[in-house]
Amino acid sequence: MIVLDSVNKTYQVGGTPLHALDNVTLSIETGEYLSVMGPSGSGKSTLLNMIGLLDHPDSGSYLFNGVATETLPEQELARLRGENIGFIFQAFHLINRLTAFENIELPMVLAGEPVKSRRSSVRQVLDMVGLGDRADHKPNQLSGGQLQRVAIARALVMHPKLLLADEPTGNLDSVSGKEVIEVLEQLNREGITLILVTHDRHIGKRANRRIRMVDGKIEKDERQGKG
Amino acid sequence: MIVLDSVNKTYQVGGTPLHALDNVTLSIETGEYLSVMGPSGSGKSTLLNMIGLLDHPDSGSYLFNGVATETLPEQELARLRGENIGFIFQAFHLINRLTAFENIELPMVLAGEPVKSRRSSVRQVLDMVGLGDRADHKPNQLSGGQLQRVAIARALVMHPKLLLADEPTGNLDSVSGKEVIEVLEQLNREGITLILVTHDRHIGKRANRRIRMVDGKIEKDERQGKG
Ligand SMILES: Nc1ncnc2c1ncn2[C@@H]1O[C@H](COP(=O)(O)OP(=O)(O)OP(=O)(O)O)[C@@H](O)[C@H]1O
Ligand SMILES: Nc1ncnc2c1ncn2[C@@H]1O[C@H](COP(=O)(O)OP(=O)(O)OP(=O)(O)O)[C@@H](O)[C@H]1O
Ligand SMILES: [Mg+2]
Ligand SMILES: [Mg+2]
Repeated sequence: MIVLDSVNKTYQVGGTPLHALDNVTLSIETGEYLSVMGPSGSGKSTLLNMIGLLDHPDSGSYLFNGVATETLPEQELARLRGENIGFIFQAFHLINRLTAFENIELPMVLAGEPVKSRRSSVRQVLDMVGLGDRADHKPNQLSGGQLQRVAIARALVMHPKLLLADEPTGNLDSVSGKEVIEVLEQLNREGITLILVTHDRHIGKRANRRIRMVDGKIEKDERQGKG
Repeated sequence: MIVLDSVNKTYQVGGTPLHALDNVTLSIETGEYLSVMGPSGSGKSTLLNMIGLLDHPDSGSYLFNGVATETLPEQELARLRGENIGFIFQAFHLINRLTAFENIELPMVLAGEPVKSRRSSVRQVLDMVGLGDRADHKPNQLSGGQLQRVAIARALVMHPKLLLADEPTGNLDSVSGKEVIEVLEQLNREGITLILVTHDRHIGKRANRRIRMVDGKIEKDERQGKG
């Protein structure tokens, strides 16, 4: 599903070049469950944005479902994203003038889904993340962990084939965090490819395959038997 | 230092009233080290904002260093905050057009500190949080955990007497997170009153006194011996 080959992403701030991604080569099969861990600033979010077609390499290639993505126009990337990818952002990126319900509904509105099916899908994911009684709250009327759960629900509402989760439990107590991970793992068992960036080692080690990043490089890539 | 008596904070969203703080009574001595834990949405940030003079009770009283705060004008609250309180926000609240250096420097600029002492204080806290080589980056050029560390540095730069930390390690790997907690605990040993909201039980249990909130109430308030 995902084939990154010698991907580089370099920033210039002042004098020295900063290698946010340094020669990253990585293949991920459909249906895999992968965790990505590593120190703050090691390139995890940059990697996820690249995989999620929100950013493009400076060099190297990225094949998504066999399609070479580096040369695609933005319109085509947007279509691929909309049809395939759900993204839980580390900073949530919610819309402040919309309620929780409307934020979650937004991808379906943009995809032209009819009102009735939108309503039932949004209700369903709101319940999955325990926010049924917060549907009408706007972001400034929600706690940090509730905002995180709205971001999670929004990523799930269109049943994406690829789910990218950037630290989805950082603002959640251990009970809510566990519930969220169980929801994501259930979706993975149903066939969704799941890539989870986390700082929580208890969560990271639940994945079948674990990647460790340091200074923009993939330092470790281990699989473990299921069970 | 802090005396909350029967403090209530109630929101109305649509029909039903929401008791974000429900009859909270709490006394905190100067120099204490307290953790506040509890489920997402239980009122921890609301409590911290109240203590930090960023919000006021709907009923009940709050004495800060013996001063009745409910009737103070905003100008006076701002002065008390500026002179006494450092706040690490759950959502960071950094200024996007300023660099990390300038964000951290801001409280000192507002307090009229001369340039030379500002520069050395900012350099010092940047090193304490491991961001010496990111000083000139703006928020959109920083990772999630780097943003969190800028927010931490900004709260420390004026050596406040009271430090309020709302989930200061949620975006940090366990190594960076531990370093941050050790910095905060060192400041507490030097006399700073430290109130730490956290979802991480390993961190929460390091405090001498542990508060648990549920549904806007203080459900538990335990002290343990030192050592
Ligand atoms: N302006 C508001 N209007 C309505 N409800 C609000 C408002 N602000 C907060 N709330 C509600 O008050 C409750 C307490 O919020 P608070 O931010 O204190 O929770 P918290 O314990 O910090 O949660 P978390 O661990 O998720 O950060 C939440 O259930 C939230 O939905
Ligand atoms: N636009 C940019 N310009 C310059 N440097 C950047 C930019 N965006 C990111 N960086 C740098 O690239 C590095 C990788 O950032 P990234 O956000 O991928 O880290 P991360 O592993 O997700 O960290 P965290 O665990 O703190 O979220 C960081 O050191 C950051 O300072
Ligand atoms: Mg990140
Ligand atoms: Mg909070």
